[in-house]
Amino acid sequence: MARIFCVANQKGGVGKTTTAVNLAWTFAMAGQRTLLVDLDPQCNATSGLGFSPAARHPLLIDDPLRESIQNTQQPNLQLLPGCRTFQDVDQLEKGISTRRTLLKQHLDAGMGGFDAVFIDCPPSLGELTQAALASSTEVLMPIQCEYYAMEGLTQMIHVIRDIMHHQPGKLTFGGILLTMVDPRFELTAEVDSEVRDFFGDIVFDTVIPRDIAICESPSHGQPVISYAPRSRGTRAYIELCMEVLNHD
Amino acid sequence: MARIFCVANQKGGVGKTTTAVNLAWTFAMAGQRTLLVDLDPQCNATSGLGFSPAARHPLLIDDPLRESIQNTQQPNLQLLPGCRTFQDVDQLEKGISTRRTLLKQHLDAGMGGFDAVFIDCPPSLGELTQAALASSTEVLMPIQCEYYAMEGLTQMIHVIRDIMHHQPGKLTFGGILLTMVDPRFELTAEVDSEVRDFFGDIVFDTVIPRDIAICESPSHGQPVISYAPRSRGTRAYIELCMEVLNHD
Ligand SMILES: Nc1ncnc2c1ncn2[C@@H]1O[C@H](COP(=O)(O)OP(=O)(O)OP(=O)(O)O)[C@@H](O)[C@H]1O
Ligand SMILES: Nc1ncnc2c1ncn2[C@@H]1O[C@H](COP(=O)(O)OP(=O)(O)OP(=O)(O)O)[C@@H](O)[C@H]1O
Ligand SMILES: [Mg+2]
Ligand SMILES: [Mg+2]
Repeated sequence: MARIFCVANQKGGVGKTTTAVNLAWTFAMAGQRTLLVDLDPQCNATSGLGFSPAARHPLLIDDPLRESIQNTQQPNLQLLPGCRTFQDVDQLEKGISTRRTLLKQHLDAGMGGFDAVFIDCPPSLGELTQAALASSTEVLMPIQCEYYAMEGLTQMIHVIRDIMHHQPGKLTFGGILLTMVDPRFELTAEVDSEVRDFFGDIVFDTVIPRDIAICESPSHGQPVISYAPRSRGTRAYIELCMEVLNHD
Repeated sequence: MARIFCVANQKGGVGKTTTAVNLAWTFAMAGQRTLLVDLDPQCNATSGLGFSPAARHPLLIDDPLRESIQNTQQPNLQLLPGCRTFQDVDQLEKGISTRRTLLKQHLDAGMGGFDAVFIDCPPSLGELTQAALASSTEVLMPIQCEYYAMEGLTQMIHVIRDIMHHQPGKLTFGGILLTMVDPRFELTAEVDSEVRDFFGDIVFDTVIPRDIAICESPSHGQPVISYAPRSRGTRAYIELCMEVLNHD
């Protein structure tokens, strides 16, 4: 049974795409047959790996998913690219209940043969993210160590509990990941301890430091793992991959 | 005629809320009767000023807007709080064309008596942001000096051009604002010059530096202007206010 990770948080700019891309890459390095699904109309995960967005969203056309899946430079890692055209996204957003079933059917059918799937979500709790949550087995929530990030988390948890209630036994909390951590700042340490007090052991031990190499890597169409293999960002994502692999 | 600024960018975490809150505050300090409208279901602008979200979105109930508007600690500045409950937002999201007119009617009726209005938008190009653009006279686009931020800008410009086409003579480009600028990084200088080459003089001269005081201020329910009056972040937002006031 594939592990399907939904990387989600409605707060913007917290490191969802960076985490989805780098975790998918390290899972593939560890020998897991991995699929990265870009569900964000911004298509950052797609361009972060050096690909162009699809003309029509693969999840909306009736062809089997297999035909839209691309091979990447990393063996064991394949990509389902995102799509910018709005009517596709709007189509996904409105009347999603039929779409949600289609998305789920497509995802379920397309994910056979993979050990792990990572779904990068847009910064919202709208229909796209809810459809992804409904198809996933674990939800990963990156958060920054800042005030606004804490606020949004409780709202997110409500939506997740809702989905767990409607489909018992499928979705679980994969974990909360602290990103862009800069130990020089008092606020960071404050939020770190508040989150661990409040959420306990669903917070990953691994934290991702703020590292300029991470910012630079997407402009080279690569994850930080291959762009700057000896950077602190790379070490942290490899450590996170080990922690998530052992979490099973 | 009030200047109605829509602060928008579908890329998340670029400083939309920080800019809307601090510009609204400095406009009020400069003697402009100012309204800050929180249109983001995350309600960050509302909590950033120390208020709690409304139970039902003021723009969805039929009472006149006046009754939901709150006074803030800053004379001349009032706040229309945001709302977290999803069915309100979903209501706003679906079938918005009747909503859009309602939103526009409400906004137009409620904005009488103000010199300036700032609308904080969620990180998406969905119906809420499009409704806000349709009610505005100027659009302000904060962007970070990072690769993904550049990518989303062209998509944003398409949507804005679309709105300008449907309602000629109302919405103009207010400007592109570079935020979280850290001159130590090469990437920052690269993106800065690329944006200025590409977009010319719609890019503000003022840039906002990365400043920890800005991160800390929302947890005190205040904008950085009043939380840390001598900080670099404060100086930059005051400078930006002067530039926008003279831009008229
Ligand atoms: N640990 C880090 N150190 C430094 N920069 C980072 C780090 N993680 C992410 N970034 C940068 O911060 C920005 C936001 O990250 P990213 O795009 O992954 O967030 P996101 O949550 O996917 O955003 P959105 O909400 O728009 O989808 C990007 O430009 C990215 O390169
Ligand atoms: N110049 C700055 N220096 C340091 N931190 C900043 C700066 N501007 C904003 N921040 C911090 O970065 C985070 C993102 O900013 P903000 O919430 O204003 O962005 P946003 O575009 O409104 O996000 P969203 O897309 O979720 O609405 C916040 O925690 C904020 O405190
Ligand atoms: Mg993203
Ligand atoms: Mg915001």
